[in-house]
Amino acid sequence: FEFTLMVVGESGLGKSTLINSLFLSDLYSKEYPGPAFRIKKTVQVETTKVLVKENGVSLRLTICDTPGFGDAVDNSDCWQPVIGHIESKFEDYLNAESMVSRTKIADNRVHCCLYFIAPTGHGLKPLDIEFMKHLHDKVNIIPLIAKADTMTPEECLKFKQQIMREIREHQIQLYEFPECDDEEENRLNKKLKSRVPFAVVGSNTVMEVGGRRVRGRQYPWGIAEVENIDHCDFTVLRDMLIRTHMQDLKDVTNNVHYENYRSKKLSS
Amino acid sequence: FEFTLMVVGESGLGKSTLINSLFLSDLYSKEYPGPAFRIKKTVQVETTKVLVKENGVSLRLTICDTPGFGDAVDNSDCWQPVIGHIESKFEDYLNAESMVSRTKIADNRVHCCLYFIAPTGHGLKPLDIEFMKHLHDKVNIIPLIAKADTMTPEECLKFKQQIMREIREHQIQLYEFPECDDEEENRLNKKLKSRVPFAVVGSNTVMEVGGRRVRGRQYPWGIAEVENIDHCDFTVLRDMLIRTHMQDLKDVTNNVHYENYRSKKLSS
Ligand SMILES: Nc1nc2c(ncn2[C@@H]2O[C@H](COP(=O)(O)OP(=O)(O)O)[C@@H](O)[C@H]2O)c(=O)[nH]1
Ligand SMILES: Nc1nc2c(ncn2[C@@H]2O[C@H](COP(=O)(O)OP(=O)(O)O)[C@@H](O)[C@H]2O)c(=O)[nH]1
Repeated sequence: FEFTLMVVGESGLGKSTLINSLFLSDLYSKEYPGPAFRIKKTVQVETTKVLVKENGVSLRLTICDTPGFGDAVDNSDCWQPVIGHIESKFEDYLNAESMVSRTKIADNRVHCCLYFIAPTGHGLKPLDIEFMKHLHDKVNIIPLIAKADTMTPEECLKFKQQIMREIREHQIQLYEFPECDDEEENRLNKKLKSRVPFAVVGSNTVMEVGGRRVRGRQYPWGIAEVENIDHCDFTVLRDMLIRTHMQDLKDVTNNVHYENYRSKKLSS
Repeated sequence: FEFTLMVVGESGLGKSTLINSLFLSDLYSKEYPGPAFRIKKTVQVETTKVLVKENGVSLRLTICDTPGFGDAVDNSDCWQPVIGHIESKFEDYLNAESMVSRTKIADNRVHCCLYFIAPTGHGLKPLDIEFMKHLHDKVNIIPLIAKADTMTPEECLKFKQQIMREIREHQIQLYEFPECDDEEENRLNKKLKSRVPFAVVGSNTVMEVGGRRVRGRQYPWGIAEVENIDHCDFTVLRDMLIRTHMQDLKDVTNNVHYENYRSKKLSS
């Protein structure tokens, strides 16, 4: 099973830690450090591959990150290289599709973009809005509230409401978790969808809490647990992204975003 | 006693909450909201006054904040309005000084600038460096690590070391807490100085912890206490800024920064 995931947000939002936590791998490590350590003069999309085993299933995961995004004094158009990357993958697929022999086309299109929002407590930043407005019709965007352990439950709820208000106001189209045939699953899905944008916490450290081994962040005042649903939405994101909605993310990429690109390309 | 304090940093770094916590006032409130709620097309320095009682002493405090600083997609030169404000106050003082009758000159010069650094965990942002390089020879800069409850003690220590390394590398001159005549005080001072940049947490909420009433942030995993020295450096900042070093901040402003401005102005 192949999947391409893009990770976008300014440095220091815990993106690398979250990716490592999601896939229980040290994809980001000393050998391949997080995007904050690979910033160049201009924003460049960089790719790395990792083989992940989830429930006995092998997942060939490609991670695209964007070192330098949002990190400069002047971030005008820093989303352009991201658009360029996504469209070049659509272009590759379009060319492969138009070959006479097209038995098994490699699908390197970006299936999902995790967009990290800084936990300011106020709302979206102008850059967040610009990015999502430019990319929502090209890739499945799943917005995340980074470093959610920065916020109390009350602050987090207010922040989520403010973000969703602004997203609607700017007519930004996020990836929509589809309806299910199963009524019980639908009911569960509704509860999960109501948590968007998911407030995530990641950690590379495992520690003992009450006899259990947990992934978490140890503060003098307590331990913020990554997989505790009362502490953050990590498990919700992980389950939806990896366990239940990975195929749908690929389908929507193919049937909506790619078709969009294809029709624009062929009609111009 | 009069004092002018400037507060600079991007929106959502807890600046308003910290100022309210430092002076136990709701200087920032519904009537006069924090800078994040007063952003205009361009960065403008805005001023508000509050009368504070500290240990029976009345303090006429002027707070300058900078709505919009660092918040746009393009933040080029967003420090210029700050330079403009500081120099206009030097200019006012210079003119007042050159009057024939100069019995009691109002001192509206900016005596201290608290610069808020986002707790990314990596290092300073280009904007932080630009700001401090442009302002360190015009005003006493005290850098703070904002929302320090975002970091574990280990992360905080590494972050402080990285920040100080970068500050030295860019030859940025911070406000230096002076030596004392008293040897015991000097020893204590050294311990406090070693905590720069101060990692602060602020809160408008008071709660009960073990029978005590404390100012803090209540998370599902515990309470981060503002005035607990094991949780953050808030008390260190408060004591140095308000209790011990306020006069020195005014002296250095007058003897160093203002003299600097004056000699440049009179020689050009
Ligand atoms: N408070 C908090 N800090 C985190 C979290 N995840 C990572 N960090 C810390 O934030 C810093 C930057 O993390 P990193 O994953 O390198 O961020 P990136 O630059 O976005 O890739 C490191 O010190 C991490 O330990 C989180 O969920 N909450
Ligand atoms: N984690 C954390 N959050 C804080 C802290 N101080 C304030 N906040 C929260 O951060 C958000 C923005 O705070 P505010 O003071 O308005 O920030 P400002 O825009 O810099 O003035 C609010 O939800 C605050 O409750 C702090 O020390 N730590």
